[in-house]
Amino acid sequence: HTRVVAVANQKGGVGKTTTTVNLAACLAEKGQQVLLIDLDPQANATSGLGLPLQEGASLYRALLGEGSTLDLLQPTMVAGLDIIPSELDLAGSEVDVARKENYLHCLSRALKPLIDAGRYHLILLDCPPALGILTMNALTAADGVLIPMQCEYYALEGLSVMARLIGQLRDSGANPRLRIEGILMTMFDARTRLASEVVDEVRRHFEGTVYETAIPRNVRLSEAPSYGQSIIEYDRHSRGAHAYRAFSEEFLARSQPP
Amino acid sequence: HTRVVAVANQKGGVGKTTTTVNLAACLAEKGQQVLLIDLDPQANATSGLGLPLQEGASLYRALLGEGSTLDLLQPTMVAGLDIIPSELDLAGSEVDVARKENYLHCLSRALKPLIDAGRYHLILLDCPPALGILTMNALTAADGVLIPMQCEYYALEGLSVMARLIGQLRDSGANPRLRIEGILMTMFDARTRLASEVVDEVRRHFEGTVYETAIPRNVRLSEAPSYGQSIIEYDRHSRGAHAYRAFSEEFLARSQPP
Ligand SMILES: Nc1ncnc2c1ncn2[C@@H]1O[C@H](COP(=O)(O)OP(=O)(O)OP(=O)(O)O)[C@@H](O)[C@H]1O
Ligand SMILES: Nc1ncnc2c1ncn2[C@@H]1O[C@H](COP(=O)(O)OP(=O)(O)OP(=O)(O)O)[C@@H](O)[C@H]1O
Ligand SMILES: [Mg+2]
Ligand SMILES: [Mg+2]
Repeated sequence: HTRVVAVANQKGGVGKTTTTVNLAACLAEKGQQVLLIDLDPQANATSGLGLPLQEGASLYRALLGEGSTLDLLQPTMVAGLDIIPSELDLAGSEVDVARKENYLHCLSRALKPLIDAGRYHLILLDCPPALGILTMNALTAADGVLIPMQCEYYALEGLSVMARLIGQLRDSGANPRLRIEGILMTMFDARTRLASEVVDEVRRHFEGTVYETAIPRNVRLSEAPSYGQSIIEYDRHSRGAHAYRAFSEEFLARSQPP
Repeated sequence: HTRVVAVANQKGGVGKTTTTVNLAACLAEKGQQVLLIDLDPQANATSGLGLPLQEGASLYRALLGEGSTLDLLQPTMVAGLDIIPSELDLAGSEVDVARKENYLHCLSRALKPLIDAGRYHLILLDCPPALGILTMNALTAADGVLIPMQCEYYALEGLSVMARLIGQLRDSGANPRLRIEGILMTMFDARTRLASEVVDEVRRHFEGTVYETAIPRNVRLSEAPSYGQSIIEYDRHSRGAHAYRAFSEEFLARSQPP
C-alpha cells in the first residue's frame, strides 16, 4: 500500500524542503521505495537533489488530466528515491486547475495510476509556502500532513490556521481520511530561550502530535543543497544527518499500522 | 510626494516582515511619516506591531473598489507609523481580484486617495512568500522593490526569477517606473563560509544594488514580535537595532532624489 504524505506549512522558510529531501533520503537508505513530488514552483527540492529545471518535466499537464504521471518519474542520485521535479510554469497551473471540475481533486486523480501501480511505499509532496491551489490539492490527495515548524514566534501563529484547515477538509468530505501525521520542530537552537518556549507551547497545544526528535540548526544542512545532495551524501556524520536519521525512524514507527 | 516600496521575495522566511516592521520603525524614529500595509494573509506584520486580527480591517474590500483606504488607517505604538492590518480573509481576495477588469491595478487604484492626500513620506507593502495576485498587485503599485535575501543557497535561486519579473512588469507597461530599490542581505552569520559565498555571489550578479549594510542573525529580532514591538522598542541597543538603524540611513540616502 502506497501512503501519500504532504509536507506543508504556509509559513515560509520553516524547513519544508529540507525535511522532504532528507526524510526521503533517509527512508530510501533504510530500503523504502520513495517518490518525492516537488509541488513548489521555486523548485528547491528539484535542485536540492541535483536535477536541472526542464520544461514539461513537472506535474503541470498531468494535473490537467493530460498524459500520465507514470511518464514523469525520474531517478535521483539516491538509490530507492525517485522524483517528479518542478518547473517555473507550475505557478501558472493554479489558474488552469481552478477552472477544472472538482478542482481540489486534480492531484489525487493524477496520483491514482501511481498508487495503483504500487511501486512506492511512500509519496512525499513538497508544498509551496501558501494555502493556494497546489497546497490545497496536496492536502486533498494526502493520507497525512507532516508540518515542519521553526522554533520561532511567527511560525507559531500559523499553526492553528493549518490545523483548522485540515479539520475543514476532513469534515467537509474533501478528504475524510486526512490527519496530522506529526509536527516536526526544526532549526532548534538550544541556546535560545525563545526556542524552548515555542517548543513547550506547541507540545501543550498539540499534545501527542509533536515528534520527540527536534532538528537542530546545523549549517551542513544548508550547505548540502548547493552540491545537489541530501545530508546523508554530503556529510553523513553531521548533527543534521543524525537528526534526520533519528526522525526517519520515528516517522516510520508512527506511520506503520500497529 | 509619497513613495511606495514593496518588500517582496517569493522565497519564504527570508526576513520580509522583520525588515518591513523594523525599517518602518527606524524611519518613523527619524521623523518620517510611514504607512505599513500588511498584504500577507498570515498577518505577521500586524501581530508583530501588536495589533489584533479584526475582521474587515484589511484592504480586502478596498482592493475590490469598495470603501476607501483612508478609513482603514490605524495608529501603532510607534509615533509616526500607521498600519493597514491584514486578516485571514485577505487570502480569499485573490480569487475576487483576479476576476476584476485590469486586475493588476486594483491596489494602485486603492492607494490613489492615500497618495493624493500626501500624509506619508513612504508606504511600505509587506508581501506574502509567493508571486500570486497580491504580490503582483504590490509590484504594479510600487515605485521600487526592496528584496530581503537570506544568505542561503535556496534563497539565491529565486533572485533571478524576481529580477526577471520586475523587468517584465516594467517593459510590458504594467508599471513603467518599477525598479529594484535594493537587495538587503539578512540573517548574515559571519562564522559560516556559506554566508560569505552567497553574499559575494549576489554582489557579483547584482552589482550596485546590494546595500552595504547586512543584517546579522540576532535572536533579539525574533523575540521582539512576541511582545508586539519593533526592535527599537524591544531592545534598542541590540545588534539587530543597530543594523536596522544603519540600514534605514542607507535606505533614505539611496531613495532621496539626488
Ligand atoms: N536545521 C537547519 N539548520 C540550518 N539551516 C537549515 C535547517 N533547515 C533548513 N535550513 C535552511 O533554512 C532555509 C529554509 O529552509 P527550507 O528552504 O527547507 O524551508 P521551506 O519551508 O521549504 O521554505 P519555503 O517556504 O520557501 O518553501 C534554507 O536555506 C535551508 O537550507
Ligand atoms: N536577522 C535576524 N536574526 C534572527 N532571526 C531573524 C532575523 N530576521 C528574521 N528573523 C526570524 O526569522 C523568521 C523569518 O523571518 P520573517 O518572518 O521576517 O521572514 P518572511 O520573509 O517575512 O517570511 P514569510 O515568507 O513567511 O513571509 C522569523 O521567525 C523572524 O523572527
Ligand atoms: Mg520549500
Ligand atoms: Mg512575512
